[in-house]
Amino acid sequence: MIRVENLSKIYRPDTLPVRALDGITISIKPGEYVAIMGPSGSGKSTFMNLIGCLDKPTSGSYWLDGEEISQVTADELAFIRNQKIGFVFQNFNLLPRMTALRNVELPMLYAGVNKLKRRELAREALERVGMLDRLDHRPTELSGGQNQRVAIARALVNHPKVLLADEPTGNLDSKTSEEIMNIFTDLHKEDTTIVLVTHEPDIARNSQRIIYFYDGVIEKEELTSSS
Amino acid sequence: MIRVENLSKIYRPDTLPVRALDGITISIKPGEYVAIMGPSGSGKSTFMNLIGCLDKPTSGSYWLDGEEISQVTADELAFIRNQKIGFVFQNFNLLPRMTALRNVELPMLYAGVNKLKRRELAREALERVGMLDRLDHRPTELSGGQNQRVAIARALVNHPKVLLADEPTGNLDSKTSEEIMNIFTDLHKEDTTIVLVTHEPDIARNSQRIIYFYDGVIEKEELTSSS
Ligand SMILES: Nc1ncnc2c1ncn2[C@@H]1O[C@H](COP(=O)(O)OP(=O)(O)OP(=O)(O)O)[C@@H](O)[C@H]1O
Ligand SMILES: Nc1ncnc2c1ncn2[C@@H]1O[C@H](COP(=O)(O)OP(=O)(O)OP(=O)(O)O)[C@@H](O)[C@H]1O
Ligand SMILES: [Mg+2]
Ligand SMILES: [Mg+2]
Repeated sequence: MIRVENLSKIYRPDTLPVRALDGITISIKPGEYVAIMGPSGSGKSTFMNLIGCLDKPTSGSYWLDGEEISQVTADELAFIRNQKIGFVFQNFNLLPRMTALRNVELPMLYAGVNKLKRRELAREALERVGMLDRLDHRPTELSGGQNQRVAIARALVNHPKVLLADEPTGNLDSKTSEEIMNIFTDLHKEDTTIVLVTHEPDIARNSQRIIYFYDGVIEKEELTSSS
Repeated sequence: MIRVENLSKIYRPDTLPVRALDGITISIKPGEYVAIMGPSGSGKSTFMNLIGCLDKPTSGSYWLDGEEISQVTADELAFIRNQKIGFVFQNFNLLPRMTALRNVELPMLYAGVNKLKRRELAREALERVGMLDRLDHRPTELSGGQNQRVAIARALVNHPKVLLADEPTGNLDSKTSEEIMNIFTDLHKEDTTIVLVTHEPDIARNSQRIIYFYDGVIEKEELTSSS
């Protein structure tokens, strides 16, 4: 489903190059549930942005669902992204002047879903993450963990083939984290391919395989007991 | 050092009131190290914003360092805040168009520290959190955990009497979290009063006392083995 070969990303190539990713080769099968761990600054979010079609690599190849897409145009990238990928950002990236409900409806607007259906599916997604009583609040009127849950609802609402979640439980208490992890497990049972970045070993153990990043390269991998 | 009595905060009082804080009474001694835990949406950040002089309560009293300040003007609040408080925000709140270095220098600019000294102290604070090699990066050019560390450096740089940290390790790997907790422990030994919001029990156990919030009220308190 997701395959990268020798993927690299160098920021500031002309001044003081930062080798955020230095030749990553990974293969993730359809329906697989993978976790990514590693120190702060080791390239995890950079990797997620590349496979999430939000940015292009400096070099290397990327196949998504069988299609090589490292050199497509920005428009094509946006189209593929909206079709196949649900993304939970590390800093949520919600639109600050829209309510929680509107923020969750947004991916469906791009996908051409009609207004009544958008509203219904958005409410359903918000209910799933326990946020139905706050759907008319804007991001500044929500707590950190509430914003995180709205971002998760937005990522799920289009029933994507691939769910990419960059530290989705960083602002959640243990009970709420567990509820989110149960949602991910349900999605996994429904054959969603999941890539989850986390700093917490207990969260990572929900996956089938953990990949460890270090300084822009893959340091090691391990299978979990759920594989 | 910090005392609140019957402190309340009601958002949207005229439409659909949200009782974010519902009569909080807490007393924190000078030099005490307290942790706050509780479910997402239970009022922790709201409480921190009130004691951090970033917002005013709907009702109730607040004494900071012996002075009752629940009714002072916005200017007086800003002055007190800059004088006495270092604040690590849950969402960092760094200025996006300034470099890490400039962001950390900012509190000292308000405190009237000269340019050379600002630069020196900012570099020192960034070194303390392991961010010296990224001081010319702007927030969008930094990882989540790097941004969090810059926010921590900014909170420490003025050597505040009171350090308020709202989930300061949410984006950090375990090794970096430990380094940050060691910094807090050192500050505590230097008599800084510390209030730390966290979702992680291991992080909370660095404090002397843990206060549990639930639905805008205090549910219970417990002393830790470090008290
Ligand atoms: N400006 C606002 N307008 C309306 N409601 C608000 C506003 N700010 C916060 N709230 C509500 O107040 C409640 C408490 O929010 P707060 O940010 O204090 O929670 P928290 O304990 O810090 O949660 P988390 O652990 O998720 O960060 C939440 O239910 C939130 O929706
Ligand atoms: N736009 C940019 N320009 C320059 N350097 C960048 C840029 N974006 C990221 N970096 C650098 O690339 C490296 C990798 O960043 P990345 O965000 O992928 O780390 P991460 O593993 O997600 O870290 P964290 O766990 O702290 O979120 C970091 O050292 C960061 O400073
Ligand atoms: Mg990251
Ligand atoms: Mg909060």
